[in-house]
Amino acid sequence: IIDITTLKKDYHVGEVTVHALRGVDLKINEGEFVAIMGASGSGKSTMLNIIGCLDRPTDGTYFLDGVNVAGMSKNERAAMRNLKLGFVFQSYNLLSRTSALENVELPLMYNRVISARERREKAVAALEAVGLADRMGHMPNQLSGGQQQRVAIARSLVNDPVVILADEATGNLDTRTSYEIMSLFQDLNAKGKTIVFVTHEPDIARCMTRSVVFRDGHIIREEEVKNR
Amino acid sequence: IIDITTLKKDYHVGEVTVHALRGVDLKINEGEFVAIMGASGSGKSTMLNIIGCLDRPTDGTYFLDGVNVAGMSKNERAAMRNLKLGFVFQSYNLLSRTSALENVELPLMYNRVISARERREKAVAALEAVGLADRMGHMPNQLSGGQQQRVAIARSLVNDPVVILADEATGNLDTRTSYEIMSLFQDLNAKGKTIVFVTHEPDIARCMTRSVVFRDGHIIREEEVKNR
Ligand SMILES: Nc1ncnc2c1ncn2[C@@H]1O[C@H](COP(=O)(O)OP(=O)(O)OP(=O)(O)O)[C@@H](O)[C@H]1O
Ligand SMILES: Nc1ncnc2c1ncn2[C@@H]1O[C@H](COP(=O)(O)OP(=O)(O)OP(=O)(O)O)[C@@H](O)[C@H]1O
Ligand SMILES: [Mg+2]
Ligand SMILES: [Mg+2]
Repeated sequence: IIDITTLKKDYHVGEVTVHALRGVDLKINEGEFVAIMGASGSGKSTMLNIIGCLDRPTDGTYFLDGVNVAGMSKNERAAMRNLKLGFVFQSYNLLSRTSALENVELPLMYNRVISARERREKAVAALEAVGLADRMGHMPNQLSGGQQQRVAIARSLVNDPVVILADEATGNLDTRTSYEIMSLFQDLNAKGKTIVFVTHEPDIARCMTRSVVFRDGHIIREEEVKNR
Repeated sequence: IIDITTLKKDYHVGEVTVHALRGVDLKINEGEFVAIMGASGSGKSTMLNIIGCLDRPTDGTYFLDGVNVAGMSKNERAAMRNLKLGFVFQSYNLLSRTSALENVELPLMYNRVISARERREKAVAALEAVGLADRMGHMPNQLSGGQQQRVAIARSLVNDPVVILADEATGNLDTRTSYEIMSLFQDLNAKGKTIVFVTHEPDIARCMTRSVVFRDGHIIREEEVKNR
């Protein structure tokens, strides 16, 4: 479902060129649950933003579900995102002055098929699944760090995407809440969802099926997870 | 240095009152390194914001370095913060379109005694200490999540504060970078700095001298850390 070859991404800061990704080959099959690990600054978020059609590679090829994404226009990429992908950003990216419930309903606003009532029901169910039934009316600045992160997780699940991309989704959560969230993702994976999950915690990566380690914009290791 | 009794903090969201802190007693002596732990939404950040003179309690008393803070005006609290405290927010709070170096220099702008040259030297030294010598000219949106967090840590150290308050300072960092940062804080603590450090990771809390656990706005456990 994800097929990437010799992918490069450069950023230009003044005179300097930062080589965030220096030629990455990565294949992810449908139904896999893949951990992306690596040191701070090694290129994990850059990789996820490109897989998520949020940023364009400098060089290399990328096929999502058989379609050549590197050649797509901005609008085609946006349509692809809204239909197939669910995304949890490292910095949550919730809309301020917008309640938790409205933030979670947002991805469904693009979906012309479902009614307002059905949209509300799906959003309520997603917030209950992450343990926030009692905070639906709160704005992001009225929620703790971990609660905002859980709103972002609920939003990524609400349009029933084919692929879920999560960047440090349990970074701000205590151990117990983290495991509740991981078992939620494991249930979704068991139902056939493909999940790509950036984490720096080895305990969390052990819940997945495969792990890929980045260093300085390269993949230095790939291994199957044995005892989940 | 920090003396808190029966501290309460309520938030009002529409008709609902959220009791974030429900009567907290906490004494912290000079030179201690205290971990604050607890589930997501248990009141850790609220506690840290009040200790950091960023928010006012609804009820109870708070003395910082022998001075009654609960009775202070907004300007008195700001002066107290800039002189005595260093703060690492859970959401970094870096100024956008401002370089890493300028963000770290910011707390020193209030200090009329030191020259622009000395201010620059201290900021460079702080960024080198957190491993970002090669990213000083980057804006926050040109840094990875972990790098932004390290800029925030450097900023909290640059004015040589008496008390450092850190909220999930290693939340976005890989294990190796986390331990480099923790040994930085342990060195500062060995030199006499008082540090209050929110974390949800037991391995990180083991680097400190004492740990305090919150649940639903109360302290449910306090214990000395034996084998650091
Ligand atoms: N401005 C606010 N308005 C209303 N409620 C708030 C506000 N800030 C925090 N809360 C509530 O107060 C409680 C405590 O929040 P706090 O941010 O202190 O939690 P925390 O322990 O830091 O959690 P986390 O580990 O998720 O960061 C939460 O239930 C939260 O919903
Ligand atoms: N917009 C940008 N402009 C310039 N450089 C950037 C930009 N975004 C990222 N970088 C650089 O690219 C490298 C990779 O960043 P990336 O965000 O992918 O790291 P990461 O592995 O997610 O790290 P972390 O664990 O700290 O979140 C970093 O060195 C960073 O400084
Ligand atoms: Mg990242
Ligand atoms: Mg918090």
